[in-house]
Amino acid sequence: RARVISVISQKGGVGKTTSTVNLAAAFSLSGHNVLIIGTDPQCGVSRSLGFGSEQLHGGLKDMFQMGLDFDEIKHKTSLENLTMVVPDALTMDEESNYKYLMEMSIDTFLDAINESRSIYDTILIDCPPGFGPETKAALLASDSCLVPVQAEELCRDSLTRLLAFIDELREQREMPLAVEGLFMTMTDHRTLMSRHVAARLDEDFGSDLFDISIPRTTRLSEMALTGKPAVIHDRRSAGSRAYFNLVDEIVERYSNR
Amino acid sequence: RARVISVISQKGGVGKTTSTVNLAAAFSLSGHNVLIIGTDPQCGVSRSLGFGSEQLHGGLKDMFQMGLDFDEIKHKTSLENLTMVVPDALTMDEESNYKYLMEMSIDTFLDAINESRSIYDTILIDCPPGFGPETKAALLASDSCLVPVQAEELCRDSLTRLLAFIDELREQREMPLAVEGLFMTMTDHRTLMSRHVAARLDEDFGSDLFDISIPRTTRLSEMALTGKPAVIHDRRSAGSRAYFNLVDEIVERYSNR
Ligand SMILES: Nc1ncnc2c1ncn2[C@@H]1O[C@H](COP(=O)(O)OP(=O)(O)OP(=O)(O)O)[C@@H](O)[C@H]1O
Ligand SMILES: Nc1ncnc2c1ncn2[C@@H]1O[C@H](COP(=O)(O)OP(=O)(O)OP(=O)(O)O)[C@@H](O)[C@H]1O
Ligand SMILES: [Mg+2]
Ligand SMILES: [Mg+2]
Repeated sequence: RARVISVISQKGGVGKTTSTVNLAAAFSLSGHNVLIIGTDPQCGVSRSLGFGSEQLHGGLKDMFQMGLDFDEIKHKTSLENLTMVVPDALTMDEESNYKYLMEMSIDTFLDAINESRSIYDTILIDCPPGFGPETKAALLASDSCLVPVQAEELCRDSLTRLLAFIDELREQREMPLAVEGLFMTMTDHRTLMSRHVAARLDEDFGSDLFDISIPRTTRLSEMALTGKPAVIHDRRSAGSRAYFNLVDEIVERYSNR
Repeated sequence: RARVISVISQKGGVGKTTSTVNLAAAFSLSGHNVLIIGTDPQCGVSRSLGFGSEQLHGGLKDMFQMGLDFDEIKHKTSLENLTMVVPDALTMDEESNYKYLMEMSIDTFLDAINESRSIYDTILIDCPPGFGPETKAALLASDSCLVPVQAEELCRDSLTRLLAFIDELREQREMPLAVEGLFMTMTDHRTLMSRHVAARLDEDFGSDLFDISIPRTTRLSEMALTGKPAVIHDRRSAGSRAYFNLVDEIVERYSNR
């Protein structure tokens, strides 16, 4: 049965989409059958897997509004074991309808995820910044969440609110919601800021902080240009290796729990 | 009479808060009487001006819920000509009430901004990522908007949606809403990505793109640690000079219009 993990952060631009896409690809290259779900109406996930808007044949919005089956909105990617679902809400009207239905028809979304648990090994869900309807739906559908923390003070500072939000959501669920852990992104330990944030996170979160952190690399930022996550485009690069190692650490942690 | 300018972007982490705070400080050091309004419940603006949560004596949430006057929620900053207002919504309940009231009591917000027009020269409004109630309220209160564009493909890609959103909002207002322009942030023209984005923006937006761009510098990222925007903390640094130059270009553009 699949493990469903959401990648969340209230702070924007911390590496949620970059991490979800590279982790999904790294899990699938490690033999997992993976479903990646992008819930952010900005097309970060589809762009990063090589899909232009005209290559999408439907998405979450069509499941809600037209009653399409979840199977009908799945997209095969360049990796055999990686399947993608995204909102495909391109106009402003589609976007606001989609957000409204993500809240009002949340059961349709939850049922679709539950049905998928018997098909996949790992389901990863990318979320927009903040605590909007997409992030709430994703967390209600998930077993656990991953929290990317950019090596910047403003991001570190926003963690207290995030953990309060997770606690609040736990009350709305029957099942427990685990925090897989926090991992640093865009680190550059030549800078004072990066070392400061790493030291503070270690103090405040100790065992919840993954050992593996993701360095700031040019390769990782090229995903939206190349249409390929770094783990496919350049497996041996520092960023790719970090994401493969993070997959190992995630699997090790949840197996030991 | 004040000019009211919102700093907006659907994409997260592109430098909205960093720019709003540094621009507000640069305007005030150039002789303008400035009001900076942070509408994002994450405390980026107040943190960057040296306020911990215990030093705030009220905010937008108190104006909505307790009927406090706008004057009562204003905070004096370390700069004589710079006054700050923020949400001061610290708990999850306060945050969701604040967002709800930003939509339902939007007239209270609009009246407060309109009354302030006769007191200040420039009013700058920082917004959270996305098109939520704060961004809508800010744009309905503004004369124009500024769009920071991070030197990254994912950010450039999100601009079409942003301009569609602005068009939609224009229909809801009586007064015209100008776009002051787009300006690049976190540029590093040693990288291919930065040069690629600059070239594409110039092609697609030409005259709407400011000549001045903001470089990625360590100094600018230290604002949340030092509690001071770079234009105060280190006026001669590259980042500060860029923001002072951007103030000049903004003023020149709107005077010529
Ligand atoms: N480790 C990294 N090294 C270099 N660049 C990175 C790295 N991770 C992400 N980026 C770049 O930083 C920017 C922000 O990353 P990304 O879009 O993945 O963040 P996000 O949290 O999903 O943003 P949003 O809040 O808008 O959803 C992107 O342009 C991306 O290419
Ligand atoms: N020119 C710059 N050089 C270096 N770092 C920068 C620069 N501009 C912003 N930063 C850093 O990048 C991060 C994102 O910037 P900021 O928080 O201002 O963006 P934002 O658009 O307001 O984010 P959000 O979408 O979460 O509101 C912050 O940690 C900030 O310190
Ligand atoms: Mg994203
Ligand atoms: Mg911000």
